[in-house]
Amino acid sequence: NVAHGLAWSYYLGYLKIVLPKLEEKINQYHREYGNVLQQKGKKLYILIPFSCKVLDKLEKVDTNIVFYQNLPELLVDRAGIKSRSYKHSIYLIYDQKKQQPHHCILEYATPLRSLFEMTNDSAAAFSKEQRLDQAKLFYRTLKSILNNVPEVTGSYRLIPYDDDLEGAELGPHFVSEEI
Amino acid sequence: NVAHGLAWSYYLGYLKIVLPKLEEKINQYHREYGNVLQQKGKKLYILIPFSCKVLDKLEKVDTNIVFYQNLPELLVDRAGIKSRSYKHSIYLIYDQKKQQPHHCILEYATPLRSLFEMTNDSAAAFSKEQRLDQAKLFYRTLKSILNNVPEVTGSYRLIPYDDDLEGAELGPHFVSEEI
Ligand SMILES: Nc1nc(=O)c2ncn([C@@H]3O[C@@H]4COP(=O)(O)O[C@H]5[C@@H](O)[C@H](n6cnc7c(N)ncnc76)O[C@@H]5COP(=O)(O)O[C@@H]3[C@@H]4O)c2[nH]1
Repeated sequence: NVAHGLAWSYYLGYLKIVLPKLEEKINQYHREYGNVLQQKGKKLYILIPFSCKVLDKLEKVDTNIVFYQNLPELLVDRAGIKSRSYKHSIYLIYDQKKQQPHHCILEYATPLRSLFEMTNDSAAAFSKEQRLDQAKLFYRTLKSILNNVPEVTGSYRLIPYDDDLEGAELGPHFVSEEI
Repeated sequence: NVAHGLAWSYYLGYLKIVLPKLEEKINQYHREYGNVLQQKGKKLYILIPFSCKVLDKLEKVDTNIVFYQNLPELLVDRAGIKSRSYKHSIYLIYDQKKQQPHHCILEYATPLRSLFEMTNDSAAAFSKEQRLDQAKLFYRTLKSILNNVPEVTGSYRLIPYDDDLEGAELGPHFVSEEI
């Protein structure tokens, strides 16, 4: 099951590395630029669209989401790459009602992009029908892995959504209301 | 099959992005620091140990391999991360006979690290015996994907080896002789 392996790889090769360092990076950012992230905002918000439709620029997803600034990068020697860089982006989320934007560290779960592209490449032997099942399996597996790792508790928030069912304006209302 | 998905993810999420830009990064590097990479060296050499034992620092693998310098990084907006960084490291490879070091852009295939760690984590439901088969499947799948992508021909070299069978000094002789 592809999604099972991708969820494990996403944890072992990314979240396990970046989540324990997130608080340090937020503090480093605040010392330099001021306290823009509220308590709720001091987490990595991970978008998990079941359609696997992952855009590279979040502002194209929704006009209520605007790029703000990147956190300072984390540099790690990794598998022969010296100082491989891991970084996260802060976005402003505009809320229709309050009209007061919230800052939020937000990104897509990158492996879903691979799941999507595997369905487009016939050589990958992966059907579109299987894609939705795999996306849900990815989410369930990742949730279960992270629930069993006390060290990362409170440093992330998974945001799964079925964007095939729900409308185009799901993004900002969904995320801003969550926050 | 986990290795199949990881090979596709490695191509779709990494090699497809970095290999077409490699020549440009090499030229950028040469303009600034001089022509250290010979014609043969103008490729990404990817180590694929079937044991899945991937170290973070290549110089710990072998005293004949010494870190030289990083290529300039490639910055790409990716899945919500603004200016995500992709970079490669140049190493000096010392050859016992010639005693003349070669420069080489060298790294491990990172997903093998996840394969290794999945065997160590019982929750991942992955046995040590399956690991060797999966490493070989990863190699075969990756080789077959890359063979079918004309755009990346000549920009990489896969270096598979069975380091469970062969000795500890395999690394440098193997790589330097290959070069
Ligand atoms: N959002 C995000 N930011 C990151 O910096 C990052 N780094 C990894 N990941 C995701 O975690 C998982 C494990 O990563 P791993 O390094 O083992 O495999 C990676 C790795 O083998 C290779 N790769 C990707 N980016 C790089 C890179 N910058 N340098 C070297 N190798 C890379 O290609 C695989 C797939 O990458 P992504 O498809 O981007 O998603 C990965 C993957 O799902 C990231 N996700």
